[in-house]
Amino acid sequence: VVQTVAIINQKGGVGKTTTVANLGAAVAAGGHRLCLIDMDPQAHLTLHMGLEPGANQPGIYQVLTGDAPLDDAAVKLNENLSAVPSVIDLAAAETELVSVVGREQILRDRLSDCNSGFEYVMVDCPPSLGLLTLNALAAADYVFIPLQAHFLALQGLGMLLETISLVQQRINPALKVGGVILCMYEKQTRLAGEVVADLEEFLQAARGSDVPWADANIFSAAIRRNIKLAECPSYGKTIFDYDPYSHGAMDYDALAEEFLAFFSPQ
Amino acid sequence: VVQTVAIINQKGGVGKTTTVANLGAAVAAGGHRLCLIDMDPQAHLTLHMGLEPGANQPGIYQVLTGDAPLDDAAVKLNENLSAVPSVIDLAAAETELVSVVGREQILRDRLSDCNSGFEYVMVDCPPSLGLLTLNALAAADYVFIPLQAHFLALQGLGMLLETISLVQQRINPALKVGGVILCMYEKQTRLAGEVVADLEEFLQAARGSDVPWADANIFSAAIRRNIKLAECPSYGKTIFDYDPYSHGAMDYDALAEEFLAFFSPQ
Ligand SMILES: Nc1ncnc2c1ncn2[C@@H]1O[C@H](COP(=O)(O)OP(=O)(O)OP(=O)(O)O)[C@@H](O)[C@H]1O
Ligand SMILES: Nc1ncnc2c1ncn2[C@@H]1O[C@H](COP(=O)(O)OP(=O)(O)OP(=O)(O)O)[C@@H](O)[C@H]1O
Ligand SMILES: [Mg+2]
Ligand SMILES: [Mg+2]
Repeated sequence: VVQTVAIINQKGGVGKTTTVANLGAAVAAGGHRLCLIDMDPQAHLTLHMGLEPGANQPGIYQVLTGDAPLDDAAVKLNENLSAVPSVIDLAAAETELVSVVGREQILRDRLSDCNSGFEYVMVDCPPSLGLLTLNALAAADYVFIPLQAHFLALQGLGMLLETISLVQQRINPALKVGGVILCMYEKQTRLAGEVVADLEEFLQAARGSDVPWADANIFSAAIRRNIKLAECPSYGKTIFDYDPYSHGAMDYDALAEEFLAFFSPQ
Repeated sequence: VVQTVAIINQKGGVGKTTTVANLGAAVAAGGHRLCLIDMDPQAHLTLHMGLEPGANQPGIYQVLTGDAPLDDAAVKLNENLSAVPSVIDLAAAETELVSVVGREQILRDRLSDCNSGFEYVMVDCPPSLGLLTLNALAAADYVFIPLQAHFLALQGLGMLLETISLVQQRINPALKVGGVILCMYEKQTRLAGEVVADLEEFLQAARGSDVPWADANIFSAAIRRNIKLAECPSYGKTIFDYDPYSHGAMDYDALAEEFLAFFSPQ
């Protein structure tokens, strides 16, 4: 059974793309077949994985418009890891698909036609709650929320959870929030401590209720701020190919262990 | 004559809101009447200035739909500074306004009706190149581009400049790029040096051409990474009210001087 995970936060620059690239690579290195999907017109995940947006091959845009099956769009990166690239035209998809019946469920339908035998699918999303992100929410089993422990990033969480709740009620009843991933974490700052305390209190208060985040936790593996994580995309590499002994590699390795434990509870 | 400045970068989390809040406050403190406009449905500028999104008063959404004039929506924050708040409903504006004739020029029309005698108008934008950002581009005399000196942030610049060029050709012939503002600047990193060198080379190569960024420079006042800038929005304060002796306050003061020199060349 494929587990589809969407990495979403409409707040910009919180570490979504960096998490899909590196968490994805770490999970694949652990022997699990995994497909990354770039649903962002900025095509940053595509660049991060060393692919060229719009190069001679179908991408997620062609998959959404029905011009290519997902299996043809997935590019094999290594033994266990594949990626479906994005392209700038994807920005047009938001407007083009607006009047399609069931427009939020196009990605879900394409994924159900996929025969490549992936164990996990991980979707990177743009910084908005528009149609592309809604497609990821409709297709996902779980949402993981990367969060920078800053005030402004925390403010947007309410809006995101409201949208998740609506999608769960109307389109995807199985949708749950898997957890929150702390990114660019600066443990020594007072602000990070305050934001994390606020967030823990909020999640505790939801325990036992029927909201999609009732069982959600903050993953204990936080991703520390580490310049190597900002350097590696310029070489089209993940942190493991660029600097496997950096804090960034250690943190994403630890997160991958927690991710796998989350999906295969003893 | 009012100078309208749009602060734009579709890459998320690069310091747009932080720049509008603090640069705006510093320019107003210099004795210039200024109005900030929050065009982002996240309403982060509204929160940063200590206002409540959606509180009992018209905001930018009502201005765009024609239900309130801009003068009624502007909230006076101090002697020289006012702000037009945003509200979550603004996200709906993107879809609601799609079929309005001249949909990109609504903000420009509202600004031309404004009688409050502002010297500068500064617009904060969401991390996208959708209709809300296009409205800011159509209304602006100059675009200032906040940029984090990271690889992924630099990648998006081409797309942004292409959009600016299209708006200049079709909707707003006077539109120019005023300059690039380095945010969260970590001077000691090799990555920052590489990105800045790349960017300078790119801007130099455009000199003398007819593109909107032919005269654009990187402002010499860079905004260093400084946790106080991430703390002050949680108190609804600018950096000057929160910690006037911090690096953040010094850097935005220096940027304000450069901003004012840009608009009043000797
Ligand atoms: N832990 C980290 N330490 C240092 N830099 C990081 C870290 N994680 C990400 N970055 C850098 O910070 C910037 C923002 O990260 P990223 O682009 O992954 O965020 P995003 O949420 O995908 O942004 P967007 O909203 O634009 O899609 C990038 O330049 C990235 O290289
Ligand atoms: N110079 C700085 N040093 C440290 N933190 C900063 C600095 N500038 C901004 N920040 C923090 O970094 C985060 C991103 O900044 P900000 O929200 O202003 O970016 P933005 O481009 O407006 O994001 P969005 O794309 O979501 O609108 C915020 O939490 C902010 O408080
Ligand atoms: Mg991204
Ligand atoms: Mg912002």
